Amino acid sequence: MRIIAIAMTKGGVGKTTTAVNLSHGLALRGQRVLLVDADTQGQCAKALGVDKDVTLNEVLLGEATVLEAVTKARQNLDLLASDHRLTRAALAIARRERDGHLALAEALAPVAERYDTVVIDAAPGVDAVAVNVLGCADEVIAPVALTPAALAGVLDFVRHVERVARHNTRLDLRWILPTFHDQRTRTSAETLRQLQEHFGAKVCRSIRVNIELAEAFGWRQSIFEHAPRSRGAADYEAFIGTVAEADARR
Amino acid sequence: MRIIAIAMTKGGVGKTTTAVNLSHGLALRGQRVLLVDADTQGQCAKALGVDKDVTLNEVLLGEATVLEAVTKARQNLDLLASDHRLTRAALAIARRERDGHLALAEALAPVAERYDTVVIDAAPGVDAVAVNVLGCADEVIAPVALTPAALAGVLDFVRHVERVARHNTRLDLRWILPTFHDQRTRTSAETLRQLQEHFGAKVCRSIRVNIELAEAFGWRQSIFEHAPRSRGAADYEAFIGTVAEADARR
Ligand SMILES: Nc1ncnc2c1ncn2[C@@H]1O[C@H](COP(=O)(O)OP(=O)(O)OP(=O)(O)O)[C@@H](O)[C@H]1O
Ligand SMILES: Nc1ncnc2c1ncn2[C@@H]1O[C@H](COP(=O)(O)OP(=O)(O)OP(=O)(O)O)[C@@H](O)[C@H]1O
Ligand SMILES: [Mg+2]
Ligand SMILES: [Mg+2]
Repeated sequence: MRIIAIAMTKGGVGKTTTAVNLSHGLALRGQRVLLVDADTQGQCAKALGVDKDVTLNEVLLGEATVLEAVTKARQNLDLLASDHRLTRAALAIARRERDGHLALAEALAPVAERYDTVVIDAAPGVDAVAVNVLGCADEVIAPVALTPAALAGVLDFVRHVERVARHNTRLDLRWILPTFHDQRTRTSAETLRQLQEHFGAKVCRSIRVNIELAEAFGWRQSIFEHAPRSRGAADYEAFIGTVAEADARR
Repeated sequence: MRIIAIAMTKGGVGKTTTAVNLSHGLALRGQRVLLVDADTQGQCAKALGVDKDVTLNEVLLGEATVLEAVTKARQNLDLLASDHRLTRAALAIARRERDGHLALAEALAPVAERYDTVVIDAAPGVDAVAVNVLGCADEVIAPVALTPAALAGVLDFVRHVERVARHNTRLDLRWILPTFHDQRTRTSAETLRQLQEHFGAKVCRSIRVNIELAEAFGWRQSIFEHAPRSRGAADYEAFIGTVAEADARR
């Protein structure tokens, strides 16, 4: 079971959009996928039009198992949802004296044979749940919106990943995914250039601005359902190819 | 001293852009303004090109006073900066048994005569610092990006504000500020219509998409310095007029 965290401290950079479309894309290719929503905003369930009463909060508090909490979202795609209750688990973990950072890893262990890939949609910022997310992941995909403000936070995020990597030695910041590439402005191209200068081959081909990616959420669909011939679908399809191929080579 | 929180759980909706430009705009009008960065990302200092070693973290931990932590950012504008250290204060407050939510209010009390307006740039999400921010504010300005995903989180945020309002009885969700209004798509217009249906007169005139707002950050300037004749400057100027006028009528 390969665990991929979609994470970045900056808000609104396409973490959820990437997590939802990556998960569904891999499921469409035949992988058995679990999408874990690790954000109090509970956007994954809304993005896929799914309802679930038992959430990650109950799992992290030990009140439910992952199997009791997951729900089928699509063919080959299960969802472990969250909602505002997740702040309770965050508080409980923060108040633990030690090993709070292992809660998610321990919760996922029993389903290692059930899924090929776990994709975790992280919340913006850094808190006890965020540390848990990085603490159980094999790889991180870091979406970076192509703006100066988003770029400004990337090195802090890299240091945050390195700190967690000291006790999760498998953790690898594998891909930088440039998002919101606006071909009408020089700002996107200039920010992309700086990312490539710093991260080289880790930088994927960017996801272009495409209103259909935003609209898909309103229809409770992935981009592959809402607009399969859109730029957004083409860009995420290419990205999924990169991710799936890397998996095959491991 | 009027305390305004720029807050919204959703990430990347223009909280920092609004906080920085509102602060500088009020300062340009002659108000004595304190901008408080309450986000571990520390974006306010970067947005204004200011450096400061003593941060909100030290103030909330009781290791420094607000006066020791503030630094002059512009004429009439002081900044109380943050950086990644803020997670320590968040953890300390979360671990307190009670009254942790009053830390910021108590810290700001001594400077009540020094500033006309305090603008607080909140982090995305909900944590102990976020509760402190709402716990000391008189009013909230809630930026809402005009996309389905951003709209989806607004009612949860309203409930979060109502919860804090039970112990901070001055707290008022005063303005909904629609942001990223893209006039080329129907999505913006449709989302705006839904906001107006729900929040009526609280909904301000929207801030349009304008790349100069994103670029200003890269130049470490407010929009009034970077591009005073841009749409971004015009839209924020109109917004500041609304906010300042409301202040005059109190
Ligand atoms: N390439 C794109 N083009 C246009 N809109 C996009 C694109 N990618 C994402 N969006 C939209 O931009 C908004 C922010 O994206 P998203 O919610 O995925 O970011 P996030 O990093 O998960 O945010 P948060 O920090 O709040 O969790 C959403 O409305 C989303 O639908
Ligand atoms: N109207 C606009 N047009 C174009 N770009 C904008 C606009 N408003 C803000 N931006 C840019 O969009 C990005 C997100 O805005 P900003 O950082 O202010 O949001 P935020 O809510 O503070 O994010 P976070 O949740 O990470 O704190 C930034 O790069 C900013 O410069
Ligand atoms: Mg998200
Ligand atoms: Mg911000």
